[in-house]
Amino acid sequence: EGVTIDLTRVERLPDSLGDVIDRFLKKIQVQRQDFNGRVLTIRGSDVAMLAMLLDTTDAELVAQLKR
Amino acid sequence: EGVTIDLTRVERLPDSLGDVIDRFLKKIQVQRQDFNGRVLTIRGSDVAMLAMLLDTTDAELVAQLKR
Ligand SMILES: Nc1nc2c(ncn2[C@@H]2O[C@@H]3COP(=O)(O)O[C@H]4[C@@H](O)[C@H](n5cnc6c(=O)[nH]c(N)nc65)O[C@@H]4COP(=O)(O)O[C@H]3[C@H]2O)c(=O)[nH]1
Ligand SMILES: Nc1nc2c(ncn2[C@@H]2O[C@@H]3COP(=O)(O)O[C@H]4[C@@H](O)[C@H](n5cnc6c(=O)[nH]c(N)nc65)O[C@@H]4COP(=O)(O)O[C@H]3[C@H]2O)c(=O)[nH]1
Ligand SMILES: Nc1nc2c(ncn2[C@@H]2O[C@@H]3COP(=O)(O)O[C@H]4[C@@H](O)[C@H](n5cnc6c(=O)[nH]c(N)nc65)O[C@@H]4COP(=O)(O)O[C@H]3[C@H]2O)c(=O)[nH]1
Ligand SMILES: Nc1nc2c(ncn2[C@@H]2O[C@@H]3COP(=O)(O)O[C@H]4[C@@H](O)[C@H](n5cnc6c(=O)[nH]c(N)nc65)O[C@@H]4COP(=O)(O)O[C@H]3[C@H]2O)c(=O)[nH]1
Repeated sequence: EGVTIDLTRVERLPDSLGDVIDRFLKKIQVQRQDFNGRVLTIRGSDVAMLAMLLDTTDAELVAQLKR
Repeated sequence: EGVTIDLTRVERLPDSLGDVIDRFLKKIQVQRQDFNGRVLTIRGSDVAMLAMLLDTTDAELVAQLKR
């Protein structure tokens, strides 16, 4: 199940966390050429991947980022 | 590598072929709630799946459907 991320919430995260997420999202934005800048909906498999990179749970990550 | 399908070309295919493709695309349209009705871009993995269902090649299928 994908999640719709509020990109302004990502900007307000502490640097170490925000940087990893930012790089991950930018890669997707570039592949899509999607620069709306307010929201980005990513795949359920991406949420799992990101949670693993950040050593957290899917649920915790979604709570911090979703619109 | 995904393909952008021209939905009007799908309508003009012979029934046996068009029906299989139509059902496949409708399933994706419903999951997305994307009813723009003119184009639908699907995943590279979907093209491979559809070609297998129709016993044709990726290249042949893309040639028949892309915008
Ligand atoms: N640019 C962008 N906007 C986002 C994103 N996530 C959510 N939105 C916004 O929230 C609505 C729902 O997006 P969705 O779940 O991706 O659901 C979308 C999506 O599945 C599909 N869709 C719309 N436009 C495109 C497109 O250009 N390409 C593709 N592949 N799908 C699209 O149709 C559904 C409805 O679209 P809308 O009525 O436009 O309404 C969209 C859009 O206004 C995102 O990652 N990027
Ligand atoms: N522009 C763009 N956006 C992407 C892409 N991949 C994922 N998304 C965004 O991330 C959401 C969740 O994707 P999902 O977990 O794979 O969950 C997806 C997936 O399971 C299925 N689905 C939608 N479109 C396709 C498709 O073209 N092919 C396949 N095989 N499944 C699809 O429906 C679910 C909901 O789809 P959406 O409402 O569209 O919601 C999608 C869409 O907003 C992509 O390559 N490009
Ligand atoms: N998840 C999600 N992603 C979104 C949404 N709106 C835009 N995007 C992403 O942003 C790219 C540019 O969208 P666009 O300027 O509306 O311009 C789009 C749109 O006008 C049209 N288009 C192509 N395929 C589709 C499709 O499957 N559905 C829809 N509704 N439009 C499509 O062609 C252009 C290029 O489409 P793409 O290659 O798909 O590339 C899209 C897609 O990756 C959204 O609501 N949800
Ligand atoms: N992990 C991940 N990768 C992403 C995401 N968004 C884009 N990509 C990668 O970037 C390629 C191009 O994305 P696109 O321009 O949106 O072009 C996409 C988009 O227009 C459409 N599409 C695929 N899946 C979905 C989906 O779940 N929802 C919507 N709305 N469109 C989708 O099919 C086109 C081709 O898809 P692919 O062959 O898979 O090729 C995708 C995929 O490899 C994402 O959220 N997560």
